[in-house]
Amino acid sequence: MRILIHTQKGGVGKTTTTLNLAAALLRQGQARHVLMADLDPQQHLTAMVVTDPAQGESAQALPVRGEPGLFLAKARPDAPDAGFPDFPSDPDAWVFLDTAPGWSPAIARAAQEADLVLCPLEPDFLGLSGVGRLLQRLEDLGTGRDRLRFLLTRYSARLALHREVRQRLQAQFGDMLLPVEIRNSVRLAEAPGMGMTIFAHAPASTGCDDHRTLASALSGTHRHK
Amino acid sequence: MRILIHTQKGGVGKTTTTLNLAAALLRQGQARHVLMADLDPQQHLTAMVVTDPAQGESAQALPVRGEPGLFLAKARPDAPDAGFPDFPSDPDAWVFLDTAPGWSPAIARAAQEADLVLCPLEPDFLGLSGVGRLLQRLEDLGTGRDRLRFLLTRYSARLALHREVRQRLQAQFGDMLLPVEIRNSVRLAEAPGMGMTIFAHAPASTGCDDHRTLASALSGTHRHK
Ligand SMILES: Nc1ncnc2c1ncn2[C@@H]1O[C@H](COP(=O)(O)OP(=O)(O)OP(=O)(O)O)[C@@H](O)[C@H]1O
Ligand SMILES: Nc1ncnc2c1ncn2[C@@H]1O[C@H](COP(=O)(O)OP(=O)(O)OP(=O)(O)O)[C@@H](O)[C@H]1O
Ligand SMILES: [Mg+2]
Ligand SMILES: [Mg+2]
Repeated sequence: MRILIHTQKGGVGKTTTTLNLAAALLRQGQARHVLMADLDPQQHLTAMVVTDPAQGESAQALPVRGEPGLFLAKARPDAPDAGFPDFPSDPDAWVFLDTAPGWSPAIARAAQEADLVLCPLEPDFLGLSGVGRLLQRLEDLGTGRDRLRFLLTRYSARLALHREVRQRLQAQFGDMLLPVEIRNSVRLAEAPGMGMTIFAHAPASTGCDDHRTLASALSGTHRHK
Repeated sequence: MRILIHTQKGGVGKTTTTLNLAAALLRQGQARHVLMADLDPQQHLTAMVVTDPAQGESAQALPVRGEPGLFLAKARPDAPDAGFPDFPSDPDAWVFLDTAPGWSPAIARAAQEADLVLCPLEPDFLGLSGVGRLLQRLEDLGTGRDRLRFLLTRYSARLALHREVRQRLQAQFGDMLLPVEIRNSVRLAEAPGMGMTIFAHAPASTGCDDHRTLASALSGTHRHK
């Protein structure tokens, strides 16, 4: 299952979602292996995970400390447009690509190869700007809307703005909007500083619940692929 | 006074700061004209302001509705690396460049021409990642640290994480950290959807106070340039 995690807008939770969704799938047994690749030149995903070569690396991937089954692909600066990396020892592995905001040939190529484009959105005007452009780009690539899912992040149900945006997105996009929101939680912002996923840093937090629900929503829809 | 508003990280408040700081300077009489230019290919600043050609445009700039003295430079897609635009009718005009996250030749050129590089930061691990890289890039360009100022944005004093990051930045950077935080406020996230600055949308909000304080901090330091 190849998932491209991409939004045109910056700072909406792409990297946070990549790492914590991967950990949720593994901890709930919905995946045996997840390989993440950091397509963002800023390398934020790479900066926030601690890899542990001692656990046995392969030529292409390093195991992530504390999350059995989770790997980070080695950077391939020589082949930026290489698309989704392979995980030779498990053809059923889930592969996630984290990306930078904006657009690039590498993102375009990955969007064509992806089973799913997961698009985190912050529920406000600036957060949503770029959705129209992304839809157009995917259409131009021949990536059907059935392969696109929106995910509301940094969500606060107590804010009328967030509730209104959610209602508008539901009305406009129906099932393309995933039935789960990643709620705003300082625990999610703390975890990267500890080199941990939300599950290792704050097991009782809403961040864990929400990423578990997200993992179930995604593995449910695609289990019968 | 030429200010480049730039951070390597996405979604930290670059565009929000560009518009609302400009409006604060004008409303407090610290500037007579402010010209903003949108260097971000995503054109978010352009999307959130309403310009009013009827008020008299020049070949290069459009007046922003509701904010006398505020202009948006016309996009110059043919000259992406053109640097800071001029405001011919007022040599004392402040000129702001909003940018995309990441780095580019246009940003490098603007950083060399700028009187000040204003760097909004979200107070957490991912928000700060890239600070080291930015410092290195500016050093390579010969832009001294005296021309760099950090601004904490989306700040919540009730969060220990935010207080700790602020203390750490103060210890590490001293006066380079501006003595004002832009507090987290849903009003700031609502305003762009109305095509307004924070002053027009919610005159009694903390967003107004904070951007006024920021305007005073910046015009004070540079008035005697
Ligand atoms: N649900 C959440 N609750 C609180 N903070 C969050 C949440 N999701 C993300 N954050 C914080 O918001 C900021 C943006 O998140 P992140 O860096 O994952 O976004 P991004 O889309 O990957 O950004 P970029 O465009 O720079 O790659 C980070 O500082 C992160 O810690
Ligand atoms: N102080 C604040 N309080 C609440 N929300 C804020 C604040 N500052 C910015 N925001 C919201 O945070 C998001 C990011 O802000 P903004 O788009 O200005 O950042 P940016 O750095 O320009 O992003 P990009 O890297 O995509 O250009 C927006 O949705 C904005 O409405
Ligand atoms: Mg990221
Ligand atoms: Mg912006």
